[in-house]
Amino acid sequence: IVVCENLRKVYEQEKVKVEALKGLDLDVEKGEFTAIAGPSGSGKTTLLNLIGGLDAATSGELRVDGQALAELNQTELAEMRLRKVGFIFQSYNLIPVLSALENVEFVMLLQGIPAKERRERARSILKEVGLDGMFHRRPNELSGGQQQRVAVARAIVSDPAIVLADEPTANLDSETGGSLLDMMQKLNCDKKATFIFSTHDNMVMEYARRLVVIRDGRVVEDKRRQ
Amino acid sequence: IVVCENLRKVYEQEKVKVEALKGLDLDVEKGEFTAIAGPSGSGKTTLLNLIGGLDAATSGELRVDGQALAELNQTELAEMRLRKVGFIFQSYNLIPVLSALENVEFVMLLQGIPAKERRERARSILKEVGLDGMFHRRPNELSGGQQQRVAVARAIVSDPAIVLADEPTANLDSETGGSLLDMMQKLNCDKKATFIFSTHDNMVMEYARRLVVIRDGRVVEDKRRQ
Ligand SMILES: Nc1ncnc2c1ncn2[C@@H]1O[C@H](COP(=O)(O)OP(=O)(O)OP(=O)(O)O)[C@@H](O)[C@H]1O
Ligand SMILES: Nc1ncnc2c1ncn2[C@@H]1O[C@H](COP(=O)(O)OP(=O)(O)OP(=O)(O)O)[C@@H](O)[C@H]1O
Ligand SMILES: [Mg+2]
Ligand SMILES: [Mg+2]
Repeated sequence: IVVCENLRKVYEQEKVKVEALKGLDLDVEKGEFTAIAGPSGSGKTTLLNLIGGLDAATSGELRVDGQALAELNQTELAEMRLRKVGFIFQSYNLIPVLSALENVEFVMLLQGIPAKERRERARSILKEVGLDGMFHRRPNELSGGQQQRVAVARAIVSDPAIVLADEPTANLDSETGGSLLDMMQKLNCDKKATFIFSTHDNMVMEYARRLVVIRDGRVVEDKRRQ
Repeated sequence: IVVCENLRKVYEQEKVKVEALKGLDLDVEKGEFTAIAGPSGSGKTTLLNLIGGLDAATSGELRVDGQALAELNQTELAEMRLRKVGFIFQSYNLIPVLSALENVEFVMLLQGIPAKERRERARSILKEVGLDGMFHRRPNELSGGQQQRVAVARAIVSDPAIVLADEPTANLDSETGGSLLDMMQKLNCDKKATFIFSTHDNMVMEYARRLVVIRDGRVVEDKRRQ
């Protein structure tokens, strides 16, 4: 469902260029549950941002669900994200003026889902991630790990075909993280959603059926297990 | 150096009150290297914020270096923080318009340290945390883990008496996290700086000589090792 060929990303600054991805090749099949590990600064967030159409590659091929992203304009990219991709950002990117419930509802609002259904689904998923009773809290009235879970809820509430999760358990204790991973695995099994995680967490790596290691902008290991 | 007695913190909202700390007792001695673990939402950040004078307790006693924080006004609290406490925030709280170097220099600027010395110390500590060559980057031009390390560098560059570190390795791979912990341990041994970490990371817990577990706003375990 995701094909990357010789993908390069160069960030250009006033005085230097930073080559975050240096000819990365990666194919992810529909329904895979893949962890991408690598040292800090190795290119994980950059890769997820490119796959999610949030940024453009400098060069190389990137196709998502058969569609070359370079051929899409901004409106089409935004439509693809809205319809197909759930994103859990490393810094959560919750909307500060919206409550937990409204943050989770927001994507469904843009998708045109009716208010009553939106609200029910948002409540349900927030309960599943252990945030019952916190629906009306704003992000700055939640702990770090609670915010993280709102971000997870928002990303998966509309059953996207692809979930890009950038370190979704970083601020969670093992038990809470394990509950989340169980929930995501269920979504993967039941709905065949493709999951691509960036992670440093050994537990996430254990759940994943495929581990890709990137270092310095390239894939250096790629193991599937049976 | 930190004495908490029956510490309570209640966040008041429009409709509910959230009791984050429910009569917490904790004494931390000078030079201790203490990890505070606990589930998401258990009160770790709240506790660190109170100790650092960034927020006020609802009730209870809190003394830092012999001084009851409730007796200090805002100016005195700010002065205490500037002179005694280094803080690594869970969300880093870097200043977006300042470069990595300027973020690290900022505290020393407020302390009145001369420009040349400020700059040298900031460069040195950024190299130590593995960010050589990134001095002029702004936070939004750094990866998550790189930002985290700028936050660590800023907190320890002026050799504070107390370092409060809220999940300082959450976005770091094991190797990078281990390097940071080695550096902090050295500061602890050489300068007798007191470290109090909030963490979910087993590695941090292994480095710590004392592990305090809090759950639902109270200390439930407290183990020192020899
Ligand atoms: N500003 C606030 N307003 C209301 N409630 C708050 C506020 N800040 C924290 N809380 C609540 O207080 C409790 C403790 O929060 P705290 O941030 O201390 O937890 P934590 O242990 O740091 O969690 P995490 O591991 O997720 O970071 C949580 O239930 C949280 O929702
Ligand atoms: N906006 C930017 N401008 C310049 N350089 C950038 C920018 N974003 C990222 N970089 C650099 O590109 C490289 C890859 O960054 P990326 O955020 O993808 O790493 P990462 O693997 O997600 O790291 P972490 O584990 O710390 O989150 C890093 O060296 C980083 O400093
Ligand atoms: Mg990242
Ligand atoms: Mg916290």
